[in-house]
Parts: sequence; C-alpha cells; structure tokens
Amino acid sequence: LIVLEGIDKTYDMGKAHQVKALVDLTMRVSSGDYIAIMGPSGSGKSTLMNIIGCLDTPTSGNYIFEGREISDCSEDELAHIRNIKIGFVFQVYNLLPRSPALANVELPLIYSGVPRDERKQRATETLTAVGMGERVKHKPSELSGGERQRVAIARALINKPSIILADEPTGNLDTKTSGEIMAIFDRLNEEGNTIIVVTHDPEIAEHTKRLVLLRDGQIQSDEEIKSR
Amino acid sequence: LIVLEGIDKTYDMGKAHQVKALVDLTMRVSSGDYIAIMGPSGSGKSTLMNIIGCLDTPTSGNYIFEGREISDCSEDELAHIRNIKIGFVFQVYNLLPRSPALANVELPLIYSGVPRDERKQRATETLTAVGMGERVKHKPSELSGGERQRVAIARALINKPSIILADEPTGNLDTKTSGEIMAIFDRLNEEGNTIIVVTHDPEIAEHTKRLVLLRDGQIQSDEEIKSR
Ligand SMILES: Nc1ncnc2c1ncn2[C@@H]1O[C@H](COP(=O)(O)OP(=O)(O)OP(=O)(O)O)[C@@H](O)[C@H]1O
Ligand SMILES: Nc1ncnc2c1ncn2[C@@H]1O[C@H](COP(=O)(O)OP(=O)(O)OP(=O)(O)O)[C@@H](O)[C@H]1O
Ligand SMILES: [Mg+2]
Ligand SMILES: [Mg+2]
Repeated sequence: LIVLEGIDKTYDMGKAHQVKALVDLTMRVSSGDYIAIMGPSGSGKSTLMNIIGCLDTPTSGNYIFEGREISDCSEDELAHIRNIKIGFVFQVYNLLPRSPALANVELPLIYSGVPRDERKQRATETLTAVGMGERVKHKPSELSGGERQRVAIARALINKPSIILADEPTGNLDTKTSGEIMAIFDRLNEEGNTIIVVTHDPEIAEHTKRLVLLRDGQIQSDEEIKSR
Repeated sequence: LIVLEGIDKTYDMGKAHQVKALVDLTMRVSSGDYIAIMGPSGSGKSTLMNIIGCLDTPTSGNYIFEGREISDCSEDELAHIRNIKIGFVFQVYNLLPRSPALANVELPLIYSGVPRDERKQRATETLTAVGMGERVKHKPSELSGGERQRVAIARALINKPSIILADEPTGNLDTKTSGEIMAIFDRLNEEGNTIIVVTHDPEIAEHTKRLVLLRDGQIQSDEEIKSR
C-alpha cells in the first residue's frame, strides 16, 4: 500500500546548521496494518507522519502510494489522497478557531460534496461516538484540551478513510476516554482499515500489531507485537 | 497559602444552556505542597488551574491568595502574582509563534527587569536543563510537540516562581523525557516550592504527595499519597 525508500528530511537553519529530522528511512505498510510509532520527543515521528500523509515532502528518497510515486502526482490527486483516502489526526489539532465543533467535523464532508442535512447528521453521529455529543456547538476555545483532541479525531474519521494517521491521539485524554478512542481504532482495523498511531504510551501501542521505534530520525526497530 | 471556597464557574451558552465547569469547589493549598490533579477529560482541571493562576475569575466563591482576596487585588498586584509569584505551564503551550525558543523563555525576565545579557544566559541555561539546548534558535513551528512543551516549561520556571502550576506538562513527552521534567519538579519541591500538576498519567501523579480527583466540576476526593 505504502512504500517509503531512503527517505531523508533535512531542515536548513542557515549558517551551515542543519537539522536531519529523518535519515535514510525505509518502511513498508500493507493494507490492514495496525502500526504504533514510538520514540523520544524530537525523534522524527510527526515529520514521518506528515510525509506519509502527503502534507510534507521529503528532501530525498521515494514515496510510493498505491503503486504511484507521490512526487509525480498532480495537485488534484494529492488533494484526493489527503482528503478522501487518508484521515489525519494532528498532534496540534488544527481546528478552525471560529467554527463550532460541528462545523469543524463537517469540513471534510463539504470537500467530498455531501449535502447539508446528511453532513450535519453524520458529523453529529461521529462527535457522539467520541463522547462529544454534548459539545457540538462549542468553539475550540470553549472546549477542554481533551475535547479538542476528540473533535480532531472525529474530523479525521468522518470521510471513512481507509488509512488513518493519528499523531498522539490520546495525549490529552484520561484512561477511560483513551480506551474509548482505541476501541474505535481497533474496530476500524478489524473492518480492514490501515491505522498508524504515534504514541508515547505503551498501553496504547499494545492495541496495535506492529511497533516501529524511531531514534534520531532513523528506524531503530520494526517488529510485530507478539503479545496479542 | 491558597484558599478556594465555594468556587463556581459557569459558562452561559445562550438559550438557557449552561455549562457548569466548576461547582462549589473548596480546596486549600499550603506552602510546599506537591499536588496532582486528575480527572476525566472535561472535568474542570484546566478551569481550576486558570482560576488558581489568576488567569480567569470564578462566577462566585472566594479565592484567598496569601491572605488576600483576589477579587480585591489591583491589576498591578494581579500582574505581579501571575508573572513573578506563579509559573504557569499551559496545556496549549501559548508560545509566541514568531519568536525563537530563547526569546520565548526570556519574556518573563523582561517583565521582571533583568538586563539583556543575564536574560540570554539564564534562558539558555533553563532551556538546556529541559533538554532543549540544541534548539534555542528554533521558532515554535520548527519544533516538535514535545519540544514546544519543554519550551513552555522552561518559560514557566525562569523567574524562579515559588508556585508552579503545570497543566499536563508531560502529555507530549516520552517516558525518559517525562522523567527528566519530573526530576526538575521534584527538586523544586524539595527546595520548598509549591507545585500543582494536572496529569492523566498515574506515574506522574506518583511523584507528588497529594492527589485531588475532579469529576464533573467537583472534587471527588483529596487525599495524601501514602506510597511515598
Ligand atoms: N520546520 C523545522 N525546522 C527545523 N527543525 C525542525 C522543523 N520541524 C521539526 N524540526 C525538528 O525536527 C525534529 C523532529 O521533529 P518531529 O516533530 O518529527 O518530532 P517528534 O518525534 O514528533 O517529537 P514529539 O514526540 O516531541 O512530538 C525535532 O528535533 C525538531 O526540532
Ligand atoms: N469558554 C467556555 N465556554 C463553554 N464551555 C467551556 C468553556 N471552557 C471550557 N468549557 C467546558 O468546561 C468543561 C471543563 O473544561 P476544562 O478545560 O477545565 O476541562 P479539563 O478537565 O481540563 O479537561 P482535559 O483533561 O480534556 O484538558 C469542559 O466540558 C468544557 O467543554
Ligand atoms: Mg510529534
Ligand atoms: Mg485541560
């Protein structure tokens, strides 16, 4: 489904000072994989997720998505991948600050041309599924940290994407609410969807089937999780 | 040191719909306390921290800080409390987006009138203490989630406040880096400072001496942690 080969991502900070966020990274993802990515703060996890999600481009290396090299894709093809095929839960939520939760979750459905009444109904259902049914009218500034995180999760799932990329989706959630979110991801994976979760929490990683460890921009290990 | 009595915080969402974020909350904090606040997402933890930190005012109830009722304080007195007496680590970091990490951490020292060279030196030392010595020139958008969190922590500590309020300071940090941050907080508490940490992680709470559990805006329990 996804092949990353020899991916480098380097930032130039001027005056010969470079940050190598990813170094010669190679990784394959098959359809239906359920992967946890862990590693120290600053090790390159979000950078990797942004490249997989076609939100950022590598400095060098190949990214082949469903058999197609991403750097050859048109802007329309990339927009389709980002908005329809992939659902992305950002580490920093990225919600529209002046829109209520409901409008934020409806946004991807506007892109895919769903009519207004159906949009409102599906957005309400998805918000309810993540425990946010009582907060649909609140703007992001009127929500707690964990509530904003759940709105971001609902928005990522609403277009029923077959690939879900979640960058620390439970960082601001208590244990019970984390468990509810992971139950949603577990069920989506059982239904055949591909899920990649960045997490710092080993208990979250235990829901997945494969653990990729990053360190200093490189893959330290990439192993099946045997305890399941 | 701090007395909260009968604190209510209610948001009016129009059309007779109210959110009661805090309900009749009473709590005392003594100098040198080391408190963890836990509770479900949306239970009122950040709202409580914002009131303790004088960043928000209760709808009703009393807040007595060092013997003085906060609602009687002048704007200057409040600014002194917020900037000198209290160090606040926000759940959403609140860094200046166009300033590098160093300038962000220097900001409280500008408020307290520290000269330029000393500011730069102290900010560099504090950033190094939280593992960010290599990233002092990066702006927030050029930092990872956990790196931004650590810049926010450095900024909260730089004025050597005697009261530290940290709202989920390790939510985006790996286990090792979390341990380094908690070691800093442990040491500051041993030196006599008062520390209140909101967390979803029981391992973080184990560093503290007292656990306050919130649920639906009310204190469910307030107990010493005996395992230490
Ligand atoms: N725009 C940028 N310019 C320069 N350096 C950057 C930029 N963006 C990220 N970095 C650096 O790249 C490294 C990797 O960042 P990344 O966000 O991928 O880390 P991460 O593994 O997600 O960390 P965390 O667990 O803290 O979220 C970090 O050290 C960061 O400072
Ligand atoms: N400005 C506001 N207007 C309306 N409701 C609000 C506002 N700010 C917060 N709330 C509501 O108040 C409740 C408590 O919010 P708070 O941020 O204190 O929760 P929290 O315990 O910190 O949660 P988390 O663990 O998710 O950060 C939430 O249910 C939230 O929706
Ligand atoms: Mg990250
Ligand atoms: Mg909060």
